[in-house]
Amino acid sequence: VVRARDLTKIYDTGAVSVHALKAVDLDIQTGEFCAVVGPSGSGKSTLMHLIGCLDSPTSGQYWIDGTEVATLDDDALSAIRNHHIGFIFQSFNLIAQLDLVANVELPLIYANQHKNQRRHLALSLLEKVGLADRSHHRPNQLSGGQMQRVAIARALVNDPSLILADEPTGNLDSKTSTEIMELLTNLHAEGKTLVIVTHDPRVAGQAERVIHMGDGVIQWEGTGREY
Amino acid sequence: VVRARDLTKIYDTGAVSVHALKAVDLDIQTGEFCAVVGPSGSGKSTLMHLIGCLDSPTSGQYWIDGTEVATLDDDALSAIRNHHIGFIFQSFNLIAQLDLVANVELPLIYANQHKNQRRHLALSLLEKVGLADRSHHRPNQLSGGQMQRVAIARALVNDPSLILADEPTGNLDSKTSTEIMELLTNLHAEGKTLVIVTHDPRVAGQAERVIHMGDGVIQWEGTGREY
Ligand SMILES: Nc1ncnc2c1ncn2[C@@H]1O[C@H](COP(=O)(O)OP(=O)(O)OP(=O)(O)O)[C@@H](O)[C@H]1O
Ligand SMILES: Nc1ncnc2c1ncn2[C@@H]1O[C@H](COP(=O)(O)OP(=O)(O)OP(=O)(O)O)[C@@H](O)[C@H]1O
Ligand SMILES: [Mg+2]
Ligand SMILES: [Mg+2]
Repeated sequence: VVRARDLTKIYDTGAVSVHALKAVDLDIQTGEFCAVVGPSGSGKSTLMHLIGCLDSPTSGQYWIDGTEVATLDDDALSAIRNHHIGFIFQSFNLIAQLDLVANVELPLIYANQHKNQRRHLALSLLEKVGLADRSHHRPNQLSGGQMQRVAIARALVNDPSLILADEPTGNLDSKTSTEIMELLTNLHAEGKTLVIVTHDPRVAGQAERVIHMGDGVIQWEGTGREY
Repeated sequence: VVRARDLTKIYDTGAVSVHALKAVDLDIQTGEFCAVVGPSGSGKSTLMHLIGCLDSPTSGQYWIDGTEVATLDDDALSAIRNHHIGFIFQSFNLIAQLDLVANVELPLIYANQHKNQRRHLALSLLEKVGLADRSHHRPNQLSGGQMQRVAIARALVNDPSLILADEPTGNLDSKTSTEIMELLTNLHAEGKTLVIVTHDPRVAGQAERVIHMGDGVIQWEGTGREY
């Protein structure tokens, strides 16, 4: 699914350059379950944004499903994001002016899905994450963990083949974390490719493969059995 | 420090009322270290906001340092917040248009602190949380865990006697979590009162007292030794 060679990302912010990724090579096969761990600031979210085609690398090459991403125009990139990739952001990225149903159905609008079917799918996912009774609320009327669950529902609504989850359980209590991880591991069992950034050893412990990042590089790889 | 009787909070949002807190009684003594745990949506952040005078209860009574909060005018409330309470928000609440130093020094501006001293204090706290080299960056140029650390620095800059921390380690890796917890427990050892909402058993395990919330009430209390 994902093939990256020499991915580098430098944020150039005036006086200080931040070298967030340093010539990273990464291969992720279809159907794999990877966790990505590492210290705060080590480049995990940056890597996830590049894999998810939400940002461009400063240099390096990246292929998704055999196509080099640099050769794709904006429409083709949007199509990949909206049809194939579900992204659970670390900061949720919910839209404050929309209610929960509208937030969850948003990827389907971009995919030109029919309105009734969009709403039905969005509501069924809100039910799966335990928030159907709040569907007409807005994000600022929710707790931290509740917002996270809406973000998860939205990431899954377009039935993506690649799920990128950046700290999906960080704001959740143990029981809700377990429920969300069951949801995600069931999707992996159905054949989805799953990449999860996590600080939680219990989550990393469920992955087949664990990528350890530090200071903008992949320092070493292990397996979930180490947890 | 804190005395609450029958604290109730109902969010009335059109068709649905959310009963976030249900007649909660709570006493916290000066110098105490409490953790607050419980499922997502159980009322922890709501309780913290009421304790920190950031919101008003629907009903109930609340005294801080012996003064009933309902009798205080806005200036007196602001004085308490700015001089005595440090708040680490679950969502950081950093100001996007300000750089990190300006974010951290903000409580001191409200306290009419002299500019040079403000900046010196802000910079020394940014150093304590490992971000002095990024002081002129803005929040959107930081990782999730880095934003959290700035929020912690800001909460501590006015040397508050009561520290309310809502999930201070949720976005942090294990090593940085340990460093932040050492910082906070050292402050407790100096006599500060510390109330931490957490989903992390390692953090709850360090508290003397652990308050278990569920469905808008305090269900039971325990101690950190259970962890
Ligand atoms: N938009 C940006 N502009 C400038 N620097 C940035 C930007 N985004 C991230 N950075 C910097 O790049 C580095 C890597 O950030 P990244 O968000 O990838 O870290 P992370 O591993 O996800 O950390 P965390 O565990 O705290 O979420 C950090 O030093 C961060 O401050
Ligand atoms: N501004 C608001 N308007 C309406 N409802 C709200 C508002 N803030 C919180 N709520 C609701 O009140 C209940 C308690 O929320 P609160 O944020 O206190 O929970 P929490 O225990 O902090 O949860 P989490 O662990 O997810 O952060 C939730 O059902 C939440 O949706
Ligand atoms: Mg991150
Ligand atoms: Mg909360």
